[in-house]
Amino acid sequence: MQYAVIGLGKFGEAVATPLVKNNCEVLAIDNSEERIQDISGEVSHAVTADALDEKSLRALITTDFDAVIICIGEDFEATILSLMIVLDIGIKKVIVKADNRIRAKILKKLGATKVIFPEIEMGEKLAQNILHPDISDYLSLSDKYSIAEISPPKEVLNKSISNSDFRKRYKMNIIALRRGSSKEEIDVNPNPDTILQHSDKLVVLGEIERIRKIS
Amino acid sequence: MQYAVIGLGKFGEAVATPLVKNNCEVLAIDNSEERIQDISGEVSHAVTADALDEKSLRALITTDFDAVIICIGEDFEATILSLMIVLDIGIKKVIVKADNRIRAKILKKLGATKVIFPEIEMGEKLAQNILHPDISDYLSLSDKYSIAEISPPKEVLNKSISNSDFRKRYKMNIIALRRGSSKEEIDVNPNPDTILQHSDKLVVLGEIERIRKIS
Ligand SMILES: Nc1ncnc2c1ncn2[C@@H]1O[C@H](COP(=O)(O)OP(=O)(O)OP(=O)(O)O)[C@@H](O)[C@H]1O
Ligand SMILES: Nc1ncnc2c1ncn2[C@@H]1O[C@H](COP(=O)(O)OP(=O)(O)OP(=O)(O)O)[C@@H](O)[C@H]1O
Repeated sequence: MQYAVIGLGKFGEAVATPLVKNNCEVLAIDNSEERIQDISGEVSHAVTADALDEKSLRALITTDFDAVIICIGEDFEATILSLMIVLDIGIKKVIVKADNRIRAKILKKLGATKVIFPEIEMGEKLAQNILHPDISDYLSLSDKYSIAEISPPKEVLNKSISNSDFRKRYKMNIIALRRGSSKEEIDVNPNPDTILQHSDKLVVLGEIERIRKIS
Repeated sequence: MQYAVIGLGKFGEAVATPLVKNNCEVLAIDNSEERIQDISGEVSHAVTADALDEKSLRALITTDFDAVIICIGEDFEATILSLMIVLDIGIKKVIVKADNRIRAKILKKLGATKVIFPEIEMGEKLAQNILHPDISDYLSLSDKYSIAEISPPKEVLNKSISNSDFRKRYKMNIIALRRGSSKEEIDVNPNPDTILQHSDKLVVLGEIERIRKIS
């Protein structure tokens, strides 16, 4: 698989490195000579070029690429221009970083396959983590349903999973049980006779509003 | 609850805004007059001050604060210094943004409660998404186990969930079924008689290496 990454800031580099480790060919493009020097040992090819320079991009990016990832932050014009050129070349999958939601909307309309705003998505996730400190990790499946890791509510402590009547009482499913000091000690098929302890963590699937209420 | 956010870049603002929306008091501190002007309508208090100015920080941050979040990116010295001052004031929970893993290690050693690198975490997640495009969303519970959303493997298409023998065949559990065009249409207690279709998405819990093999 071949990928091109335009803009090798913290985000661009974090995308490029695992792709190279997984035997993909990665072309890094950045207008900073210094960044290209830094990154050249970690990718297959590293080239200094300006995303605003249509001729250079057309010379560098061919339809052999499986996807192009545009990771320029501040310079929105360079992001838009490089998106239009790359789509015009015929690349089917173009993933673009955006600094805010308005820019993201414009990029989607122009044909970006996926738009990501790293700082905003992580900032909002941290705010939720601060507001609900007892929910240590979560994945939202829809606006209504989430998977989250919580401490067992007081009412079910010292009861077995089956006696706790968890599903009926809280309308959510226990899908895993974390017990012990290391993050690695997780039981994905907990025995219904297991007695719930204060130090346990339950991975539950249910309505996020209900999860927030009991944690 | 009272929080102070130092550094109101994209990340700092994304943390502060939901906290204010959830009726928390938020004090925003930034050394850019312009940023403070922009953000002042969105937070309880906004003050221009330099994180490197110990006297100002001590005057602004008291032990009433439940947590302080330091979101300065480039200037590592300002991040370290403000961390030390805030810990010295007696704040128990200090969450800090770092630009790379080495800096994160230093901040942890100095006593940061939690360290976050938004660009790196999101960059690495995107790389996984590019490498395994059939896994649309995932939450890693440990190095070994993850929850992921995948398309049903060919061998179980047109079979019911119970006839597919999913758990025995793939050593993973189906915990939800997404069917229909909207992200909201998810069934968290799928009926075992449901016939699996090509357009379905299965939310599964199992070993990440096994999940990657069948998707
Ligand atoms: N016109 C351009 N052509 C090519 N590369 C560019 C262009 N403008 C910026 N870049 C490069 O893109 C990278 C990221 O850009 P920028 O610093 O604007 O974003 P950022 O959001 O701060 O990045 P990150 O948060 O990923 O570190 C930098 O390495 C920069 O040199
Ligand atoms: N010494 C300081 N004291 C207070 N605020 C500071 C200091 N240094 C930088 N800041 C502020 O912190 C914010 C974020 O800093 P910076 O631009 O270095 O990080 P960033 O990683 O680019 O931010 P983000 O990605 O969140 O936009 C900016 O609003 C900046 O004004």
